[in-house]
Amino acid sequence: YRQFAVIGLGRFGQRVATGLYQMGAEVLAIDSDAAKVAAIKQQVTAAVCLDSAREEAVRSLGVDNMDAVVVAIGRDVQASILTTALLQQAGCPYIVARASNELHAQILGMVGANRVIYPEDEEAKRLVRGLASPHVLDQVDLVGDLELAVLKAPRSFCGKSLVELGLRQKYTVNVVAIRTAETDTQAATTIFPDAHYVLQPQDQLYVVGPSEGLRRLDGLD
Amino acid sequence: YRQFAVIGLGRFGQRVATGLYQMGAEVLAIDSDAAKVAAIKQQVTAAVCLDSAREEAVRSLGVDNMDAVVVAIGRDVQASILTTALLQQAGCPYIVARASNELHAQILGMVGANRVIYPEDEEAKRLVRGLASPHVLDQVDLVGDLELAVLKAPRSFCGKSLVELGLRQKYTVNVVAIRTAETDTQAATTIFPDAHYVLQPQDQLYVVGPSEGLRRLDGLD
Ligand SMILES: Nc1ncnc2c1ncn2[C@@H]1O[C@H](COP(=O)(O)OP(=O)(O)OP(=O)(O)O)[C@@H](O)[C@H]1O
Ligand SMILES: Nc1ncnc2c1ncn2[C@@H]1O[C@H](COP(=O)(O)OP(=O)(O)OP(=O)(O)O)[C@@H](O)[C@H]1O
Repeated sequence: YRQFAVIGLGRFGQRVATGLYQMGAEVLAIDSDAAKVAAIKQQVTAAVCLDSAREEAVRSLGVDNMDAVVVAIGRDVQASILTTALLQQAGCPYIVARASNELHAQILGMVGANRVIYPEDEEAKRLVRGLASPHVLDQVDLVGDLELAVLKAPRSFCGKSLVELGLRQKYTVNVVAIRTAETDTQAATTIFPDAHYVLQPQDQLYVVGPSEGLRRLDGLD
Repeated sequence: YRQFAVIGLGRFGQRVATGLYQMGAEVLAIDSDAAKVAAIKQQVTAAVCLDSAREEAVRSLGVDNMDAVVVAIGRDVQASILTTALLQQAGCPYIVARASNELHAQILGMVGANRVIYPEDEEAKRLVRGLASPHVLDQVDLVGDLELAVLKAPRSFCGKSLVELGLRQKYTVNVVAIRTAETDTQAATTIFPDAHYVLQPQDQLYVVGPSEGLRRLDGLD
């Protein structure tokens, strides 16, 4: 059994608490607002009303026996930082903290957060990449300079095979999957293409590579 | 030149507006709070203070000439729904609207949103998948019913090559990149593995495939 606590039950915290519980974990949900605690009680293992920025409140939780604690307090930056620092002092093995801006994220890392999450920032980046270029349907950062992008097959690629296009050599990218379009006779399917696959006009390409190679691919028509 | 308007300059809206502008697009930023409009003026093409839930305000924007409008109003569900409906009536070609819960998302789809985004929900899901299963380090839903997951190599996989493991056939997943662990003599590196790569105990696998194949992979030890 994995045991978690989630502190701060706004939109983000609520979904994390109920999501973990539905995956079979034990979840203690915490908020200083009694109404939020009452609203979630049926959907988690237990729910408690307390102010997590007070030392004796955090000590009473026994966080050293948990797998991880998520600090989902957003707007109240001071409460989020104090809570994270107190959790570290109380011996919490793994702290995930939510940030509302760059500076907040840096401070959380300094006071003991093992992982910092920025929900608005991550999702804004994905939307911006998808809107700014007509070919990019989705895009996520992987690790280091690697990205995964989902692209509409550029018109100039259609009718050619992957080996003919030489994407690895020309753009240092790897086509890792292709989603074919739905037609009257066939449903959309996912394929892991081999070098001789010939691109069709409606194909969606799942491509992995360094940002610079993907940018050059974006620009094609 | 792509032209966008972003209505609602909270954490999410601000990042979308400035992000699009930095990608070279023309961006009109809008909020009913004059302080938010003043704060963003230098980072976008233009910024305007108005109440987007009023019909004559939306008509004055000329949204039919834009590529897309993003409605980033969060907590005020009524203003978000009214704004989306007014944009559709004014002939906006593409509307991206942000939802705060399930019901809100459904209504936005009914009144004209072409795409509905749920920043807190998407990021909460990613975090829950990463925390609930000890093998999954990260996990994102991609457009087109595929997922990207970052997994610790299951113990039973170590010492075997990718072709021996037959992941494509058995789980319909593709290992798109591997992050090797840092050792005393070598830094962590990211590689595009070929079929004969032999998995090491600390390897992190970046895997793409339909959800069902990934779930089965999660469960291995
Ligand atoms: N010291 C504290 N102790 C416990 N709970 C707290 C504390 N401070 C704030 N909270 C709770 O954290 C929750 C979320 O915080 P807040 O409203 O700051 O974030 P938010 O970014 O607006 O939330 P979201 O975007 O997830 O809806 C609120 O329910 C609030 O009551
Ligand atoms: N009718 C309206 N016209 C223009 N702007 C509006 C309107 N209603 C709300 N806004 C603005 O939308 C912005 C974001 O809205 P809100 O505070 O509801 O969302 P939020 O979910 O808390 O934001 P975030 O999580 O992105 O910080 C606010 O700056 C608010 O002033």
